[in-house]
Amino acid sequence: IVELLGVWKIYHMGRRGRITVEALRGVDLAVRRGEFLAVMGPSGSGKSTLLHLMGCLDRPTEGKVLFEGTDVSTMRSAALARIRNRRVGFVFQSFNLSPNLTALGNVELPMVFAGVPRRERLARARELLSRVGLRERERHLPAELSGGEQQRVAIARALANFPDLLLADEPTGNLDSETGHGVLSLLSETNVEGVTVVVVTHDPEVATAAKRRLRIRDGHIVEASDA
Amino acid sequence: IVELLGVWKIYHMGRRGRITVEALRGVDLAVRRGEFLAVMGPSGSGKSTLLHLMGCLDRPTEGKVLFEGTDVSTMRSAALARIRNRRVGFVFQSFNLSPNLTALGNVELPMVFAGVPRRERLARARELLSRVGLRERERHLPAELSGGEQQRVAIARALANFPDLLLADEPTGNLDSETGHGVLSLLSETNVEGVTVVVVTHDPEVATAAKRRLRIRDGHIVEASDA
Ligand SMILES: Nc1ncnc2c1ncn2[C@@H]1O[C@H](COP(=O)(O)OP(=O)(O)OP(=O)(O)O)[C@@H](O)[C@H]1O
Ligand SMILES: Nc1ncnc2c1ncn2[C@@H]1O[C@H](COP(=O)(O)OP(=O)(O)OP(=O)(O)O)[C@@H](O)[C@H]1O
Ligand SMILES: [Mg+2]
Ligand SMILES: [Mg+2]
Repeated sequence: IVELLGVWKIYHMGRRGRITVEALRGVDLAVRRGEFLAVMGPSGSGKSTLLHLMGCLDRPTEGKVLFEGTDVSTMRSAALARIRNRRVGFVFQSFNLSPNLTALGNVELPMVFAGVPRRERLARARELLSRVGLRERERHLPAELSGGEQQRVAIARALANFPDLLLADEPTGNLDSETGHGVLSLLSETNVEGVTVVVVTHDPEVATAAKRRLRIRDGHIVEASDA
Repeated sequence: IVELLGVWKIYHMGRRGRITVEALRGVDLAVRRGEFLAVMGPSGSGKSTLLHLMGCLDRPTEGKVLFEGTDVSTMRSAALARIRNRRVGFVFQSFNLSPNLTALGNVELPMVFAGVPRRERLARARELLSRVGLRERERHLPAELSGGEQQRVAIARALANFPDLLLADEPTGNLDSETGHGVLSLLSETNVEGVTVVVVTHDPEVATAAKRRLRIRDGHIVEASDA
């Protein structure tokens, strides 16, 4: 469903861009439809960068990203926007919730953009919030939620438009083991339903539940193992 | 060093405040000088709320918080500010870095407020960034840092003014196990140096390294165990 070919991501900093940070160095990766892939590696090794490229939220400096066989760089912005809104669900490492919308409003937001009628999106949003154990927090603003509650709202939001590809950046980092197990079950169930799931994680339990694992170090994929 | 007596924290929401969220319910807790205490519990159980009260960043709805025997509610704002800036180091669950300052600038900031001369604070900031493995990232803004790098900057910043009390809210949540071990060593060393450390964590390794553990559930302390 998504493929990276010879992908580099290089940041330039400092006056005249003389300082270079190579976040990804020549990455080749094919994610097959229906996979459940775990990405692990040290802090700063390039995992979030990789995930953003997969979700078409960012462009490579060199190389290509193919989404269902089409080179993302050749797509018009309307097509890209549709991919991001309807085909891909993204759980950000720092959640990126809209601060002025409630938990419910945040989960509804992608559906608003997709033109889903109000009654349907309210029902869907409430169902998703229940699945992450937050039905009683639906009226809270992000600032009125605990860290782990914000994380769960972000997960619910990512599933709102029935995406084909779910990209989750460390989705259990702020959760105790019981709540984390609940999220892991949700990811597994979603995968069983046919959604391709790529999860960046430091949690060995999440990695074990995935069907394939790969490790990143210094912007390179250094090992991959299949179940 | 800090004591909670009969502490309640109640949030009021909705029109006329008719919805009540009891984040903490009658908490009694004494943290002794030099302790290394781990606080665990489910997402939403009140851990961050507890930590904010300990660090004098928030006030209880009922009950008292004593800092070194003095009721915090009787302190003038200048005395409170001095506690927060020089006596307490706080690592926030969502980091709360200043977005317009570099990693170095963020670690320097508490020292600027404490009137530390420039040469001394630069040296201290660089030493702390090295200790968390981020010397090469000192010129990056928070948006140019990975999640785990931002977390480590927050940890370095909390130690800048040689606090007596270090309060860390899930400081390894975004870190792989090797980097997390580095942070845990730093917390242990800091405790050996005489700093009282209270860490909220979901990580069993961090909890094991602490000398005392307590659990929170639904705003109550439900169990405590000593080493
Ligand atoms: N400003 C607020 N208004 C209303 N409710 C709030 C507010 N802040 C926090 N809460 C609620 O208080 C409860 C405790 O929050 P707290 O942040 O202390 O939890 P926590 O134990 O740190 O959770 P986590 O492990 O997810 O970080 C949560 O259920 C949360 O929804
Ligand atoms: N805008 C930027 N400018 C410069 N460097 C950047 C920028 N964004 C990220 N980096 C650097 O690129 C590297 C990879 O970042 P990335 O966020 O992908 O790491 P990560 O593997 O997700 O780490 P973590 O586990 O800590 O979240 C990091 O070392 C980071 O400092
Ligand atoms: Mg990351
Ligand atoms: Mg918390």
